[in-house]
Amino acid sequence: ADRIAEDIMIPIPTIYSHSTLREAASLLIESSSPILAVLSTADELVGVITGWDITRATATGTPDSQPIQKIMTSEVISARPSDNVLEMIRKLEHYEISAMPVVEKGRAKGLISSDLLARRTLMRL
Amino acid sequence: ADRIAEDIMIPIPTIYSHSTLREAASLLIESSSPILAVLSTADELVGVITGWDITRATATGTPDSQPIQKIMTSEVISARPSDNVLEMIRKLEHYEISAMPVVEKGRAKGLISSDLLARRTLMRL
Ligand SMILES: C[S@@+](CC[C@H](N)C(=O)[O-])C[C@H]1O[C@@H](n2cnc3c(N)ncnc32)[C@H](O)[C@@H]1O
Ligand SMILES: C[S@@+](CC[C@H](N)C(=O)[O-])C[C@H]1O[C@@H](n2cnc3c(N)ncnc32)[C@H](O)[C@@H]1O
Repeated sequence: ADRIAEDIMIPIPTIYSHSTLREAASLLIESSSPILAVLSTADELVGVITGWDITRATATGTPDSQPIQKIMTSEVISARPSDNVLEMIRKLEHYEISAMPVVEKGRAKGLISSDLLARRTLMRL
Repeated sequence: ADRIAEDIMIPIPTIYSHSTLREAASLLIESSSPILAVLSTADELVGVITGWDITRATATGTPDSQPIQKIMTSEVISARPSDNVLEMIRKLEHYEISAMPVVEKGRAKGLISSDLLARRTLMRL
């Protein structure tokens, strides 16, 4: 059944922390993803970045060549592969976010979003 | 009861179409709103703008002094004050958007978002 993160998650696009603001914006648009996993050169998850971060950078006049290390959020809120739908809905609501990576051993395996979870709970209204 | 747009909507921040990309980004961040109503100088609704549009502008290297007329979406998807919860959920899902203005006589009266509607349907999971 589609009850845990591992069964529901979809691929999460990844980007290195030394990449630029403009590269992150391009990847968000091209992938149509709500969130990107930011990786260190050792491929470990070190942050996330969303359209909100791009918008805030634009609001403060950040040059688009700026490395995303300063723009990303490094305190990552994530799910475990075994988390169930209810736990994940509550977590997204508690932190007022709409997506999070599914993480195992410091690696991003996929993403969970409120859209995906709503589909599991509100099916065919 | 909180069954129609007029009862559920929250204030929608507004911005003029001659304003800049940077001003729109600042207003999105300061208001914490998912969407802005873009107005003509006659205060009529002529478009909407969201973090997605800001992100796409950044992805294509648009200067932050650019007027938002070229960046906004002018084909606005909106709700009427009398629309009910189910109609609005279906509309947001159909167009794959997460918010829309509530419009009456060409004027934006407020906004409806999937978060607001989810609260009405999924209350206290
Ligand atoms: C607080 S949210 C508000 C915007 C919107 N409500 C949303 O759902 O994203 C925006 C901020 O949250 C951060 N954020 C989003 N998802 C996150 C996650 N899974 N872990 C940590 N921070 C996250 C973003 O990097 C951004 O700085
Ligand atoms: C297709 S959505 C995809 C991003 C995300 N899924 C979301 O919910 O916004 C992004 C585009 O839709 C547009 N958009 C968002 N809300 C809109 C509305 N109520 N009417 C018209 N266009 C809207 C934005 O201006 C942006 O260009």
